Amino acid sequence: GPKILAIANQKGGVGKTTTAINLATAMAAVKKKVLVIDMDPQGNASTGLGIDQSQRTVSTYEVLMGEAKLAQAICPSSVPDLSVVPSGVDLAGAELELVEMSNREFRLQQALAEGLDRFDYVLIDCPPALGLLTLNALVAADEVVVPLQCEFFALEGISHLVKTIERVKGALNPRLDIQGIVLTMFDRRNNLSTMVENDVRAYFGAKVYKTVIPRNVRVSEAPSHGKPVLLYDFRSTGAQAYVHLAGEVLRRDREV
Amino acid sequence: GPKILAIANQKGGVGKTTTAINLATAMAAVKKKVLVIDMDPQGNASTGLGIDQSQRTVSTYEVLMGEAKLAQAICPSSVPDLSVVPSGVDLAGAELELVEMSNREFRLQQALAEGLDRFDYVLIDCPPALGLLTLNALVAADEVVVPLQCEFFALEGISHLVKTIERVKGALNPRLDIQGIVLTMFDRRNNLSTMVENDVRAYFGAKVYKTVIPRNVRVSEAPSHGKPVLLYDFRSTGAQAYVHLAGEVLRRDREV
Ligand SMILES: Nc1ncnc2c1ncn2[C@@H]1O[C@H](COP(=O)(O)OP(=O)(O)OP(=O)(O)O)[C@@H](O)[C@H]1O
Ligand SMILES: Nc1ncnc2c1ncn2[C@@H]1O[C@H](COP(=O)(O)OP(=O)(O)OP(=O)(O)O)[C@@H](O)[C@H]1O
Ligand SMILES: [Mg+2]
Ligand SMILES: [Mg+2]
Repeated sequence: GPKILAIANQKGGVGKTTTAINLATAMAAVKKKVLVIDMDPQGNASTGLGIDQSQRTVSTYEVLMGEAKLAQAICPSSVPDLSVVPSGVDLAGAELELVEMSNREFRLQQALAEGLDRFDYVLIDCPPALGLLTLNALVAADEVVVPLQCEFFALEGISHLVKTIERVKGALNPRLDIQGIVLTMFDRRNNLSTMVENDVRAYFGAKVYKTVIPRNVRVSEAPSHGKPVLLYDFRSTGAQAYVHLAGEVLRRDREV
Repeated sequence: GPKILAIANQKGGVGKTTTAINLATAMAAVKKKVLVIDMDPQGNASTGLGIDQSQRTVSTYEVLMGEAKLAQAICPSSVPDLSVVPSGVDLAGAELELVEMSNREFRLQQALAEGLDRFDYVLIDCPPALGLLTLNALVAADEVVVPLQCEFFALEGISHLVKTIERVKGALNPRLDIQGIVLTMFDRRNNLSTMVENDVRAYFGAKVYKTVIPRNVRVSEAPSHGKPVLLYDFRSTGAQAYVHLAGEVLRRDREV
């Protein structure tokens, strides 16, 4: 079956969705068959991949609740070789509904047990929290890619995320590991970015990808056109950084 | 009693904490007695106001669970006339614990029924979700201040937030209203910011504050010194914008 990567960090606005969209697109560009699962009720990954509201009638919500098979929720995106399980409005209520359900942390893992044969990679975009939606993603995943914004507040939560991943590995999913940490929105005009990079590399060492994603306005413009930045402006520094990141992610996968 | 303002938006990284810290500081600077309640398990507001980990033994968690009175959780900040109810590590588990409790949306409102006499304003910093922690803040609040980042993804969730506030007003807290929407991280080099501002003012009209918070590196550096930007660099464009915002918030409060 495919390799399943959760894109997770409970800190908000650090580039989870942007990384899920553009890493997936860069992998599809080198002929990998990729599925993006949008676990965030905000549905930004679905929008950024050009999925219309009308195509979201069967979504991650129905898959989690066991009301639809995975295959019924998969729809094509604006990118060849890239499919999406979109998020729907009902997903906002899923967190509370899951609490009362049996196997509440395993619902996504169970749903992914079939229907994935034609994919090489699955990327799961997580919401900014460590609740049951993110826990479902961590239980279903083989590895975690952690976007880390080059800001002071973003550093503060990272040890809590690492502890949570270790707890999930110990209790629910023994194969789970952090594949890597990707520094995002790096601004070379700003000392804070360099300070954060030095701190993170000193603490996490080789876990940190060499590729650093720069702050680049083309990246934030692309979603308003329903396209990944690789399609919107391939030559931009942001798009090129995601191409390099995909190379690193694929290489680390082979080394395992 | 004091006026209670929830600083809320489920989109992550839009400037909720930065607005809570600096709006509170600007109000304290004009002799208002202000309390900041940190409802976010990440604890960024507590850190940005200089609250040491050792001072967080009694936190928002104990207040919500009824294990401590509000007065026991209040501690002084690095700013005169500004106190804080800090967030603690236990708050991360509160969301799940609250589900099983009676009056689960009213716990904060009940806890704030006493112990607030000496304050003019209470600002509640919310996590990036519309779960039970944010619902508690919306039920306890008189008004909501909504930070809105000048980015495309940030626009996408705003109608869901407005609907949620209306539902809370209809079912749980009839006095709740949006006091205003504040545009944050505005970058005049970037057309996207201007596009978002035009859209938001066209749609929300007078609800949008005239003050726009610019993207300003001094704002993001301040938390690493445990200080609000008003204390870290009062002359910066970011600090000055928060001073103007406080003027607008105080004027709107008097007009009610
Ligand atoms: N490298 C970049 N350069 C410029 N803007 C960026 C970059 N990466 C992300 N952004 C913008 O920053 C904002 C936050 O990014 P994004 O929404 O991907 O973060 P997130 O972690 O998914 O947020 P949330 O926690 O709400 O899910 C978005 O508006 C996005 O367009
Ligand atoms: N006006 C600004 N200029 C520059 N940086 C800013 C500005 N406002 C906020 N920031 C930075 O942007 C990041 C996100 O802001 P902040 O943490 O306040 O958002 P938030 O909505 O509270 O995030 P979360 O959803 O995780 O709670 C922080 O690193 C902060 O320092
Ligand atoms: Mg996201
Ligand atoms: Mg915050």
